[in-house]
Amino acid sequence: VVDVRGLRKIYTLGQEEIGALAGVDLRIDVGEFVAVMGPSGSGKSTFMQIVGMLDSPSGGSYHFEGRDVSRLTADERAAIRSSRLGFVFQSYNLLARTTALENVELPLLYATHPVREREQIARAQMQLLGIEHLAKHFSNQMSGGQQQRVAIARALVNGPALILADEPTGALDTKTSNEVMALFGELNRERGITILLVTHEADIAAYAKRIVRFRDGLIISDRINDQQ
Amino acid sequence: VVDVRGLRKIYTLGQEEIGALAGVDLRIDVGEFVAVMGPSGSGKSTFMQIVGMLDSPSGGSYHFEGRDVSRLTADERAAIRSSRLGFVFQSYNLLARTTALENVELPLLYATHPVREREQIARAQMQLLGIEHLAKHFSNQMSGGQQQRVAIARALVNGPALILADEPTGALDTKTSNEVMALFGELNRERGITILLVTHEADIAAYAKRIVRFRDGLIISDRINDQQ
Ligand SMILES: Nc1ncnc2c1ncn2[C@@H]1O[C@H](COP(=O)(O)OP(=O)(O)OP(=O)(O)O)[C@@H](O)[C@H]1O
Ligand SMILES: Nc1ncnc2c1ncn2[C@@H]1O[C@H](COP(=O)(O)OP(=O)(O)OP(=O)(O)O)[C@@H](O)[C@H]1O
Ligand SMILES: [Mg+2]
Ligand SMILES: [Mg+2]
Repeated sequence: VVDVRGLRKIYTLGQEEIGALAGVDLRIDVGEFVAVMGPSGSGKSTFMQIVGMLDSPSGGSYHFEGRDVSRLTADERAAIRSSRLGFVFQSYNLLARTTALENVELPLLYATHPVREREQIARAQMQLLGIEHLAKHFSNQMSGGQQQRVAIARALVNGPALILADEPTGALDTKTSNEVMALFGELNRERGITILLVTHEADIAAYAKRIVRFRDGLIISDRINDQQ
Repeated sequence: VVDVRGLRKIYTLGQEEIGALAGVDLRIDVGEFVAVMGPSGSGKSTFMQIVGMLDSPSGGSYHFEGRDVSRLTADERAAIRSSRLGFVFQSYNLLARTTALENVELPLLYATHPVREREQIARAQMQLLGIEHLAKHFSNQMSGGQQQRVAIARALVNGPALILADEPTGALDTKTSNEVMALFGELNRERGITILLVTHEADIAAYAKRIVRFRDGLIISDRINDQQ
């Protein structure tokens, strides 16, 4: 699904150059469940944004489902993002002044569902995450963990082939975190959905089958998770 | 320092009334280190915002350092917030298009420091949190955990009497989390600063001397932490 070679990302800040990724090699096959860990500032979110085609690398190559992403048009990348990928942002990125339900329905607008069906699909997804009662709340009328679950529901609602989740349980209590991870585990096991998930909590990473560790913009270890 | 009785908070949402706090009683004395835990949506942030005088309750009473907060003027509350309180928001609340250094310096603007001294104080605080090298980065040019540490530095820079930290380690890796908690522990032990800290991670709560648990807008347990 994902194959990156020598991936580099440099941010320029005035005179300074910040090397966020210094040459990352990683291959993820269909149906894998990979946890990404590493210190704050080590390049995890930068890596996720490039894999999610929300940003482009400064160097190296990235093939998604065998296609060289750098040769895709902006429209082709947008089409892949809306139909094949589900992205849970570290900062949730919900639309302000928009209800929870409208946020979850957003990815369905790209597909061809009638309005009633769209609302049903979105509500069913919210129910799986215990937030259906918040459907009419606006984003700023919910707690941190409730907003995070809206962001997760939005990422899952389209039945993506690849889920990219950046710290999806950061604001959730232990019980709710375990419910979300059980849902991810089920999507991976029963529907073969590929999952790439950033976390800094070891008990969340324990749900994954493989753990990749970043440090200073490089992958320093990549191991099968034998804790399962 | 903090004494609340029968504290209630109701949010009105169209026709609906959301009871976020249903009658909270809590007393915190000078020099205590209290962790607040509880499920997502149980009222923790709502409680912290009222204690931090960023919002007012719907019912009940709140005395800060012996003074009835409901009888204070808006100016008096703002003066207390800028000189006696340090608030770490769950969503960081950094000013956009403002550098990390300017964000940390913000509380110092209310006091009477010359410009050079202000920058020195802010940089020293950032150094304690391992983020001084990010001084000239804008808020949206940093990782999640780096933004969170800017929010922590901003809350501490004025030497507050009471620190209110809402999930201050949510985006930090284990090593960085422990460094932040060690800093809080030192401020509490050596300078007698009172700390009220929300977390959903048991190993973060373990640094506190007392653990208060919320559920559905009420405190359901309040115990000395004998794990220390
Ligand atoms: N502005 C608002 N308008 C309406 N309801 C709100 C508002 N802010 C919070 N709520 C509701 O009040 C309840 C308590 O929210 P609060 O943010 O205090 O929870 P929390 O314990 O901090 O949760 P989390 O651990 O997810 O951050 C939630 O059910 C939430 O939906
Ligand atoms: N837009 C940007 N401009 C400049 N530098 C940036 C930008 N975004 C990120 N950086 C820098 O790139 C490095 C990697 O950031 P990234 O967000 O990928 O880290 P991370 O591993 O996700 O960290 P965290 O665990 O704190 O979320 C950091 O040092 C950060 O300061
Ligand atoms: Mg990140
Ligand atoms: Mg909260």
